[in-house]
Amino acid sequence: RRDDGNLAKRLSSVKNVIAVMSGKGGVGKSTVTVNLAVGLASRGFKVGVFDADFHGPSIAKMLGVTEGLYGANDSLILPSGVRGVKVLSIDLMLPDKTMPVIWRGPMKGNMIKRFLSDADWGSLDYLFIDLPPGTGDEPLSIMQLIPSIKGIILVTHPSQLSEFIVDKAGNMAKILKIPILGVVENMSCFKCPKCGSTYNIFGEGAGEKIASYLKTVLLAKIPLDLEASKLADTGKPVILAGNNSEVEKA
Amino acid sequence: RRDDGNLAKRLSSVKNVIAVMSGKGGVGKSTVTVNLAVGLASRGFKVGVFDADFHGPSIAKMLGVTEGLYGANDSLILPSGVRGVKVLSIDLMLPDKTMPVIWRGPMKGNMIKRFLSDADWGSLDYLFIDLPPGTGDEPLSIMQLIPSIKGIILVTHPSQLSEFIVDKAGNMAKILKIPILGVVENMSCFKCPKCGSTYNIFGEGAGEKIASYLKTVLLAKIPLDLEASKLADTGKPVILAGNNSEVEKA
Ligand SMILES: Nc1ncnc2c1ncn2[C@@H]1O[C@H](COP(=O)(O)OP(=O)(O)O)[C@@H](O)[C@H]1O
Ligand SMILES: Nc1ncnc2c1ncn2[C@@H]1O[C@H](COP(=O)(O)OP(=O)(O)O)[C@@H](O)[C@H]1O
Ligand SMILES: [Zn+2]
Repeated sequence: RRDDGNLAKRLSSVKNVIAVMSGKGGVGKSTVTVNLAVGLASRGFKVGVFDADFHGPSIAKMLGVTEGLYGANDSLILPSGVRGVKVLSIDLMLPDKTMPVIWRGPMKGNMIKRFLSDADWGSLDYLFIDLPPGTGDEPLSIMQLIPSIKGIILVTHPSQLSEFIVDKAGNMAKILKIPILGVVENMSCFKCPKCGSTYNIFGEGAGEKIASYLKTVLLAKIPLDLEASKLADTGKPVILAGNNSEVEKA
Repeated sequence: RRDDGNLAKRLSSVKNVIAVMSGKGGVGKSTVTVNLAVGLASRGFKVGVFDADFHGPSIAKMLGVTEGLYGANDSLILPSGVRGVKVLSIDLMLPDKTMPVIWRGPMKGNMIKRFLSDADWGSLDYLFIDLPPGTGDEPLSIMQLIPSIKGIILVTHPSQLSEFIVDKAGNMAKILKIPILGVVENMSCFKCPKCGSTYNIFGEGAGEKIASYLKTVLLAKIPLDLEASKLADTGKPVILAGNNSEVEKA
């Protein structure tokens, strides 16, 4: 599964490649990815995001990008979204966004390789790769094709259910010798704006437990935020808790 | 991709096969599947659940089943959980549940076929199949291998982000000529137990919009429930809103 020279050449101008993974869907991987990317871009770093979730791409929408990806010679020219973050997403290539991408494993592995070999990122400080749920073709291809990857950031819900599934994703990284930069617990609790009571709607404790089980750090705990979902739908990402400075350190 | 005679024989004693799908992860597919299964079982129906989410199996845990799946002469003998619901899950075959299932597409398609050909359900009124996020190998195999499937139930979050991805899953079913029995919107709103204020944490409206776009019915809207996540972690599923009677009608 080693790549040809092209892929390595394309990534040679990228200082840090970081994949954002969880194993479990709907915990906030895309939200955390966009949050990190926009946070770092607004501090002057050059940042890109590759949405490797072909079946449920949401990065382009969250960054307010609806078009602008095109091919010229052998390269894919990438559009920029909020704060100039470059975006590579299948969503920008589908003529009809309501149509599903019904691909089996081998097609997904090939497309990841093609995208990374053709995309012209230019020079970047950070390239984030948003992975789909699961420990199948997409994360496996990314881990095998990019030996220079800096590591993965794991995102979890606070529940025990999420903890067990994110542990599996962490163990996948260990088996493939990919460093785990840290864990972000998202949707940690909800504070009622009216009366101030707090509720652990999705349980508690998974962030700490995963960090100690995988011997890594808990980078941040992000509460449920009333604006997050509405802003995601309109392509104006809200900067949730200050987890950007942790990544820089990681 | 037609199955051999064995798979059809195994399913000949099952009256209704229903797949629960969403395309998007973390919206509550497993919770809704378990809810439907336990709800129907407590009304006297014979029910089984096949967890086709190999990378993130949660059905067995939610139904309080930790062991009891074994092979005897070419058949898989299935354990029962809460209310006697039969469970088929990869989780019950893994010696170490913290280890990831790192399978590429072809392996997943083959395992689905093997499981359905070997599992001895006996006679069932309903067999629910919990699908993983995405429109890849697993849903494609299920739709191609079970021509007698009654249909799919789609589960969504209330947000626009979820609406767009669940529409894709619905269109996949249409392309493969699989009936859509209805849509369930989950995590619709949160009501503060202390002061009674309600909040649409994940937006609103996706359930109605998907039902009208796909020309199907909105079966139920389930609010965020403070007990749901804790009970899921302990294998005592809570019966959320009364969506069982709708399924019977569907
Ligand atoms: N901290 C948060 N507070 C409120 N809503 C959130 C938060 N994090 C994510 N969301 C919302 O939850 C949904 C799932 O998040 P998403 O980033 O798509 O998860 P994933 O990429 O893991 O599937 C989205 O609608 C998103 O806007
Ligand atoms: N209505 C609800 N209220 C509160 N928590 C819920 C609700 N529905 C699901 N959950 C919790 O949200 C998480 C995701 O649900 P799950 O059924 O695993 O989704 P999926 O199968 O779509 O990934 C679980 O921890 C579950 O307990
Ligand atoms: Zn309140």
